[in-house]
Amino acid sequence: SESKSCIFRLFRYRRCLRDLKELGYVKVFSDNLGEASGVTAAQVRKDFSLFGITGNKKGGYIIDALIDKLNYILGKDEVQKVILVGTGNLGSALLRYKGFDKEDIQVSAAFDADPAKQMKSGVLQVYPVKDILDYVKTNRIRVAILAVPSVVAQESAEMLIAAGIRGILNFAPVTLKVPEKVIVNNINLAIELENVIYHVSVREKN
Amino acid sequence: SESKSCIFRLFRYRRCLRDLKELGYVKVFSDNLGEASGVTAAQVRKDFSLFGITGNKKGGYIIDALIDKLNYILGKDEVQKVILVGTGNLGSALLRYKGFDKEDIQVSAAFDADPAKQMKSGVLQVYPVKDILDYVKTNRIRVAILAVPSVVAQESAEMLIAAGIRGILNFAPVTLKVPEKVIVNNINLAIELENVIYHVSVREKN
Ligand SMILES: NC(=O)c1ccc[n+]([C@@H]2O[C@H](COP(=O)([O-])OP(=O)(O)OC[C@H]3O[C@@H](n4cnc5c(N)ncnc54)[C@H](O)[C@@H]3O)[C@@H](O)[C@H]2O)c1
Ligand SMILES: NC(=O)c1ccc[n+]([C@@H]2O[C@H](COP(=O)([O-])OP(=O)(O)OC[C@H]3O[C@@H](n4cnc5c(N)ncnc54)[C@H](O)[C@@H]3O)[C@@H](O)[C@H]2O)c1
Repeated sequence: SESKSCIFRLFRYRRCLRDLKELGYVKVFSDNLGEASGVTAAQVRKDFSLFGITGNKKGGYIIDALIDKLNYILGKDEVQKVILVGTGNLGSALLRYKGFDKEDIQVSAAFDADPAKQMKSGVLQVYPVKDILDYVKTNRIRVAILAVPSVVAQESAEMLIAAGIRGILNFAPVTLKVPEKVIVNNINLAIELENVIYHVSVREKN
Repeated sequence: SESKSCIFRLFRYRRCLRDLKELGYVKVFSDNLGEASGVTAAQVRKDFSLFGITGNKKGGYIIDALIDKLNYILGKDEVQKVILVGTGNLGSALLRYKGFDKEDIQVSAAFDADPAKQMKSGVLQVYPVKDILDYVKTNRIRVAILAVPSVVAQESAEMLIAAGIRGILNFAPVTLKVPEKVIVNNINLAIELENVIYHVSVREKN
């Protein structure tokens, strides 16, 4: 939809503005911001006007003010907390990933069914699954990363939704059946790799 | 494009057919296959006719024959070999992932710049970066998974391309500049998570 792709661009503008700020820039024009984020200057101005963001023609936009406005619109004005369920090979790598912090996202707690995993892992204590309900309710967590084996992914998702989770980043290569009100983003790395292999082979053949 | 989404569907039909075969099915009609893969029966028949796949109206399609045809069309009739560069937190999880084997994709060799990592890791020996050139040329590898830090991702990609790699599954959150002939599929897990968080928060507000 139109609004979804606009939001997607606002996230991209925010990342580009943060990079420009890191490089020492204080102001930016819509054509530089467009170039940095891969769209036309007109698209930038159109997106900004949809959200009431104005700059002045001669001076451009002030980067700090833009970042603040975008943070407010995108809900990035506070650290966003999520939980991680499953701290095996993939889960433990995600637990150590600094890229989430950079986007002001914090994995605030981790859970695993295996007692041997319920110990301090790097930065966080890993809790038993039975603690998920209390933790999600008390801390009003809405989003979870699911890194459990396929055979338990559906039941794990149901338990999370019952606790109050409304968004899941799912790594198990299964289709989760969830109510309309829940958002699931499936990451299937085998399919992503398969696609690259296919498009390379097609190019080779032609 | 039309043909890209058709190919995407063919991969999906193949996965569904493999699941149906595992459940003991021998034949399938276009409406069951459509239902299993989330499209209409007419779409299935249209996609198949584009690739010269025919079934008989009364008896449907024979699952084994369909899988063989799709394997041939999609280049899945042999194991597809890729290499992995960077065996840190994420790379080592990917090295142990059984989901690639299930899609007949094999990570046949792994490489890392850190001498401490150049030892046997689970299933494979991890080689030094200087061995990439020989290995890619000798084994005619075309696709690589890139799981190195952002600061070395561009230079690592350039070295891979010089060796003969034409497709990269990139996990570093940077935009790789590569020649037109190279396909890059970027996976940015922080952005994927950020999107889930945003869409959940929008639903809460409304
Ligand atoms: N390893 C990878 O690189 C990779 C890549 C892509 C997708 N995946 C997918 O991600 C998921 C996790 O993969 P992995 O390689 O980390 O597997 P893993 O077996 O190493 O880890 C799974 C973890 O989940 C825990 N667990 C099992 N049942 C649970 C439950 N009911 N509640 C909470 N925790 C539970 C296990 O104790 C284990 O620690 C799988 O679905 C896999 O297909 C993994
Ligand atoms: N850990 C995660 O869950 C995760 C999630 C998403 C994205 N990523 C991205 O994936 C990449 C890898 O992340 P990580 O957490 O595994 O980092 P890491 O630091 O644990 O691993 C990086 C590995 O790359 C090796 N390396 C460094 N320079 C190299 C070079 N020139 N050639 C080959 N190997 C080299 C290092 O020795 C190390 O083993 C990063 O770009 C990161 O942003 C990681």
